Amino acid sequence: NVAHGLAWSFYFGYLQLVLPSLEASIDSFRASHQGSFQSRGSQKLIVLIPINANISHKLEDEDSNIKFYDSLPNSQMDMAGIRGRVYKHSVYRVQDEHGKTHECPVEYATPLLTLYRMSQDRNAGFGEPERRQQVLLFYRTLQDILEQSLECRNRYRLILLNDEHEEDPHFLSKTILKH
Amino acid sequence: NVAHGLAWSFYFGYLQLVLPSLEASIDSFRASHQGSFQSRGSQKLIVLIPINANISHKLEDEDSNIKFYDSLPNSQMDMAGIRGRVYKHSVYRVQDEHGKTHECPVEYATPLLTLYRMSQDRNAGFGEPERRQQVLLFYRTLQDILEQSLECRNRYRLILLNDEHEEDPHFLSKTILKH
Ligand SMILES: Nc1nc(=O)c2ncn([C@@H]3O[C@@H]4COP(=O)(O)O[C@H]5[C@@H](O)[C@H](n6cnc7c(N)ncnc76)O[C@@H]5COP(=O)(O)O[C@@H]3[C@@H]4O)c2[nH]1
Repeated sequence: NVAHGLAWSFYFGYLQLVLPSLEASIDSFRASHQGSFQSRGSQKLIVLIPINANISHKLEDEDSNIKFYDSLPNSQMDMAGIRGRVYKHSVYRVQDEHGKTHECPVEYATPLLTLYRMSQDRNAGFGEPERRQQVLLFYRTLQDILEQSLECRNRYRLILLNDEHEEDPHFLSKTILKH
Repeated sequence: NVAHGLAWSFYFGYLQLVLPSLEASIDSFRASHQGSFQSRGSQKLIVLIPINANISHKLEDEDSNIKFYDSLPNSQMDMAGIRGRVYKHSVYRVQDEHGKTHECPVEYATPLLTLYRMSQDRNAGFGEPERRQQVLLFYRTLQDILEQSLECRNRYRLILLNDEHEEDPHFLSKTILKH
């Protein structure tokens, strides 16, 4: 089951490495962005999981109430022979229905890109009908892993995005802010 | 089968993105490292696949004939909401048995870290006995994918490392140079 392995990969290869230092990273970001930093915002990493695995590379393309603000300070670590591999998060300003902005580190769950591409490739072994099931399996497996993880607890928010509201141009910003 | 999905992920999420621009990256590296750059070296990305999935984070720790030289120029791309995600490779100077050095971009196949960690975690669903089989499946699946890929052809070398020569302190450098 592809989704099962991808959830573990997302944990061992990323979330377990970056979440423990996220709060310190956000504090340092606020210190260096004084004056512009809103006190409203998220201390947790928001991870978007669209049920159709159709991830965008730029959140602004999805909702005009979302604007890229800046990147959190980079972390670098020696990883599997790559000296100083860079891990970074993007902080977005998300505008609510009253016009107030909130600063949030948000990103899509990148492994979904693999699920999407595999469903399009005849050689990869599964098609579009199974893809939705695989996304749900990815989400549930990741939830279970993270709930068991002491070092990641309370440092993230997983948001499963269904595809029923795609006609609402502000569906994404409203969903992010609801959490 | 976890290894099958990890091989596809390594392709769609990494090799397919970085291999097409590797040659240009190496040319630019040589131009900026004139005088120190040896003409002996590899134009291909060397990817190490140890059969026991036991990957090291620093190649120098494995063999004193291997020294980190420098990183290739970073590539940055907007990826799944991360603005300017950084992808980079490390170039190593590998000394042969005549004392001559060769410059090679080398790294371990990062997904093996996930296989290794999963085999150590009671909740992940497979143990050490299956791990070797999973590494072989990863290697074979990756070989098949890359052979079919027009944009990656001839830009990489996969090296399956068996664990029978671990008492030879220069096994890794010799193996890299044999390829
Ligand atoms: N050597 C190497 N250098 C890289 O820059 C790199 N980037 C990805 N990969 C490997 O390719 C495959 C596909 O990557 P994807 O991004 O879909 O999944 C990634 C991604 O969802 C997340 N992740 C890892 N690093 C980052 C990062 N810097 N930013 C955001 N997400 C990341 O965690 C998953 C597992 O990462 P790795 O376990 O390091 O191995 C990956 C994976 O096997 C890399 N391998």
